[in-house]
Amino acid sequence: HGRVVAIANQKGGVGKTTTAVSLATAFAAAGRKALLIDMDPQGNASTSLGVALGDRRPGVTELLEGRTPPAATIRTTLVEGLDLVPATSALARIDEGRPQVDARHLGAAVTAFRITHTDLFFDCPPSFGWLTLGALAVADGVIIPLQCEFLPMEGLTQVMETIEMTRAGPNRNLALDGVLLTMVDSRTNLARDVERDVREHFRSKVFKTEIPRSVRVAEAPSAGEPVLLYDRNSPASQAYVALARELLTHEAYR
Amino acid sequence: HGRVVAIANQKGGVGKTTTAVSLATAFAAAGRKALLIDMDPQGNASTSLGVALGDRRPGVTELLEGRTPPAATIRTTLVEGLDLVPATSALARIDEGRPQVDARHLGAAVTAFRITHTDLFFDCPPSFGWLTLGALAVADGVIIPLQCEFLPMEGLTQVMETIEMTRAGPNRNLALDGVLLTMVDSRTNLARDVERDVREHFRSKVFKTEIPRSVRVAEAPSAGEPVLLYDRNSPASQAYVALARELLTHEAYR
Ligand SMILES: Nc1ncnc2c1ncn2[C@@H]1O[C@H](COP(=O)(O)OP(=O)(O)OP(=O)(O)O)[C@@H](O)[C@H]1O
Ligand SMILES: Nc1ncnc2c1ncn2[C@@H]1O[C@H](COP(=O)(O)OP(=O)(O)OP(=O)(O)O)[C@@H](O)[C@H]1O
Ligand SMILES: [Mg+2]
Ligand SMILES: [Mg+2]
Repeated sequence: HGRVVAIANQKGGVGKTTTAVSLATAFAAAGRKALLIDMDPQGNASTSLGVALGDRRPGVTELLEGRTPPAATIRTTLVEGLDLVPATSALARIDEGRPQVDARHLGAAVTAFRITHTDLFFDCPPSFGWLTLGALAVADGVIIPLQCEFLPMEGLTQVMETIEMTRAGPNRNLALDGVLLTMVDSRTNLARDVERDVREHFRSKVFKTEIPRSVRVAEAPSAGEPVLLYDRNSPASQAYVALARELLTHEAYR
Repeated sequence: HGRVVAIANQKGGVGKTTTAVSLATAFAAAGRKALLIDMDPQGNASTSLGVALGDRRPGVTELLEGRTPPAATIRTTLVEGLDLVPATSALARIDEGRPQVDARHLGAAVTAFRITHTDLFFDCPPSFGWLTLGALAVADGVIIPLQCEFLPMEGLTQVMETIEMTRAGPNRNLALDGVLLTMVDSRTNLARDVERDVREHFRSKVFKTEIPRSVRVAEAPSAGEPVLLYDRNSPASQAYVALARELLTHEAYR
């Protein structure tokens, strides 16, 4: 019951953090016990959930180095039913480190977390270093946020190669849960053209729900709140709720 | 005469590639001999200048591993006066590698390139791995593109820490040439608030020129052309030309 999901794409600024925070919030609102694990040295997911800079240790760095019991890294958040394992910039040294040190501890931590939480979401940094590869190695599924522009679309090939590499290596059961179109501005031809190309190529692997561009999303992190709380009526919030509903009806998320 | 400039910010999707390609194009149009070095395994700068996927070796990877004379990695582009050293996804293994291998070869390559080109621009990936640290170690100055939103603004602290670390370490002369506000949508309060905060904090270090959001920028890479050629009259193209003029009147760029 429940699922471990990596939100990943090496292209920067495509909406990984926004998707991880919004989905985890929507799952919590639907009664699941969600845990968001911030694997990005930028700590954007931690900021988006209002966790102060001074309250982020022990966090993911200590978890990956096996220096802290997993339970000690968990913070409650302002969202009922959503907890967080925070990140600090110290995590950057892990991204360039040796994978065998980190993967063992991460696997053990995921097993421990699944006792207390139904769904785990990893917010990955914009690279395929050890942090993203570690998350893919322990995940059940991957969601790929995709901004509807040309350069992000071109990057999809590298994402798919990395998923195949992970399946051939440490995690043969890793599934592509879906490609999520984000920051969609349906007034532009570019967004419509990219959307048509992506749906033609990935077919049923592209979620029906797409997330519209909405400035309220970009404002929410300054208030330390997920956009679903900051402005529940914004089109993007509504879309993330619809996405959660689309996922929760999937067999894989039962 | 001339300058070696790194375009860097670990936050993803803030306009690093767009700035590197547009500035290098504007410098070439002003009569300089520019060389763009694509340090990103995504190869977005190579795509934006129309260099085919099959024509990217030898490129930056071979350069950093010292397996190719620097001159053999240079490609001409459709822009008169602008050359490129292309990137492939193989570069990703360097980002996690050992810095002492790459920094030596990169320094020698920069010395060689400066004989034939006046200005070198490094397009950096969204991380502070060896690729970005290597570019910072050999650069004269850094330009930090900044999207006018909250999470990118918060990331500025980490960028400044990395510049200070580089100055205390391998490159004591590294200068902050400036912070560039990108994708500015002056209709939103958020962009105005972030701009006010950044200008208050960084004062004269923020360029007067700012780059407006313009869909033509996002379309240009699909044509394999810099936006300055794709649509010279777009507000963003005009802004990048103004930025080049602002830089070229600086003593440091003489
Ligand atoms: N639907 C949306 N509408 C408007 N702005 C959005 C939307 N989704 C994300 N944003 C904004 O775009 C920027 C990039 O989004 P986000 O930080 O979530 O991307 P990311 O992929 O996590 O970036 P990184 O690669 O740096 O980790 C942020 O400032 C965010 O607030
Ligand atoms: N002024 C602008 N107006 C509209 N779109 C823009 C503008 N500048 C950049 N873009 C688009 O925004 C997206 C991100 O820009 P770009 O790829 O240059 O950022 P980046 O910082 O290099 O990203 P990464 O972190 O992945 O390397 C691209 O699709 C680009 O075409
Ligand atoms: Mg993020
Ligand atoms: Mg880029």
